Amino acid sequence: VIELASVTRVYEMAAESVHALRGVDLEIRAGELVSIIGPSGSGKSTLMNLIGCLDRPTAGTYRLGGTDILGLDDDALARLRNRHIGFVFQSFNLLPRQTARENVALPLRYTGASASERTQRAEEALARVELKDRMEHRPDQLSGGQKQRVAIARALVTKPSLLLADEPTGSLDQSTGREILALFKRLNAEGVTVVIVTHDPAIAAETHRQVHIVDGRIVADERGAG
Amino acid sequence: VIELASVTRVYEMAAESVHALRGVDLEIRAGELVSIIGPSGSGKSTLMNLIGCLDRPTAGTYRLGGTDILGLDDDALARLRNRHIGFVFQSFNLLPRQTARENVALPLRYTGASASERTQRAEEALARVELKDRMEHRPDQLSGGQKQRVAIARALVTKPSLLLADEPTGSLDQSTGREILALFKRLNAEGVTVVIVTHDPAIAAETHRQVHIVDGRIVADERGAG
Ligand SMILES: Nc1ncnc2c1ncn2[C@@H]1O[C@H](COP(=O)(O)OP(=O)(O)OP(=O)(O)O)[C@@H](O)[C@H]1O
Ligand SMILES: Nc1ncnc2c1ncn2[C@@H]1O[C@H](COP(=O)(O)OP(=O)(O)OP(=O)(O)O)[C@@H](O)[C@H]1O
Ligand SMILES: [Mg+2]
Ligand SMILES: [Mg+2]
Repeated sequence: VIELASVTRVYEMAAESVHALRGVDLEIRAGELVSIIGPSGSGKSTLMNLIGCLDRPTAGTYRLGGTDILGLDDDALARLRNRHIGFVFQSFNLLPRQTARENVALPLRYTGASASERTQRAEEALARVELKDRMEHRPDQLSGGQKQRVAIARALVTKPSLLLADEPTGSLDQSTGREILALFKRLNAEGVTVVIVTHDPAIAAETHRQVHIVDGRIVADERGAG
Repeated sequence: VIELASVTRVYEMAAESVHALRGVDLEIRAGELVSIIGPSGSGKSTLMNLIGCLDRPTAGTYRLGGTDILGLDDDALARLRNRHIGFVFQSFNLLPRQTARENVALPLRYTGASASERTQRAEEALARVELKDRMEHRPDQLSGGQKQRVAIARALVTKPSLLLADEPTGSLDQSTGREILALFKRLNAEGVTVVIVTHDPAIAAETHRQVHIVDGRIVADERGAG
């Protein structure tokens, strides 16, 4: 479902060019459970933003579900994202003046769901990550791991077919992290394609395939474990 | 050096009161290397903010280095913090419009150091966390783990006698995380009191003492390992 070919991403700054991705070839089929591993600064979030259609490559091609992503304008890209992709951001990206429930309900506004339906689905999503008793809290009234779980709930509320999670357990204790991984594996068993960036070898070991990135290049792609 | 007695912290909200800390007694002597462990939402960051004089308890007493913290006004508190405490925040708290170097140099402004001295010390601190080649980047031009390392460098630049690190390796790969832990242990060997909140059992195992928090209470306080 994901086909990246010779993808390059350069960040142009005033005094330097940062080559964050250098000729990446990557194919991920529908229904796979993949982890992306690599050192700090190696290009993982950059790669996830490209896969999630939040950014465009400097060079190379990207086909998602057979569609040439680079041929789409921004509106078409936004509609595709909203309909099919759930993204858990490394820094959560919650709206500071909205409650947890409002943050989680937000992606449903583009689906034509009624207000009461949006509220109910947001509450169910928050219950799934054990935050039923924090629904009225705004982000500055939540702990780090609670914010991370709100970000996870928001990524899942539209029932996406592609889940992209950028270090989804970095702020969680081990027990809560295992619950989140179990939730992702259940979704994968139901057919959701799941791609997880993680620094936790225990999480990577539970995925079916581990893609290793160093300095903007894929250096290894291993199946097994999980 | 840290003496918390019967410390309580309640967050008052419109519709509820959150009892984040419930009668905490904790003593940490100068030069100790302590980890604080517990589930998401159990009160660890709240406790760190109190220890770091960034927040005041709802009830109870806090003596730091023999000084009754609750008797100090905000200016005296700020001076004490700036002189003695280095704080690595769970969400980094970097200034978005300043470069990495400017962010790290900021705490030195209150020490009377000259501009060139501040710049040099900031660069040394960034070199210690392997970010020499990212000094000109602003936070939105840094990866998650790079932002975390800038926060660490900033906490160390004033050479504090008390280092408080709230999940300092949550965004780091294993190898970089070990380097940061080794740096903290070196500082501890030089006499710095180090308190680390961590979800990583490997990090907790390398400290001399592990304080366990659940639901706002200390439930265990173990010496050994490390
Ligand atoms: N907007 C930007 N402008 C310039 N450089 C950037 C920008 N965003 C990221 N970079 C640089 O590109 C490189 C890759 O960043 P990226 O965020 O993809 O890393 P990462 O693998 O996710 O790291 P981490 O594990 O620390 O989150 C880093 O060295 C970073 O400094
Ligand atoms: N400003 C606030 N107003 C209301 N409740 C708050 C506020 N800040 C924190 N809380 C609540 O207090 C409890 C303790 O929060 P704290 O940030 O100390 O947890 P933590 O142990 O650091 O968790 P984590 O491991 O997820 O970072 C949480 O349940 C949180 O929802
Ligand atoms: Mg990243
Ligand atoms: Mg916390």
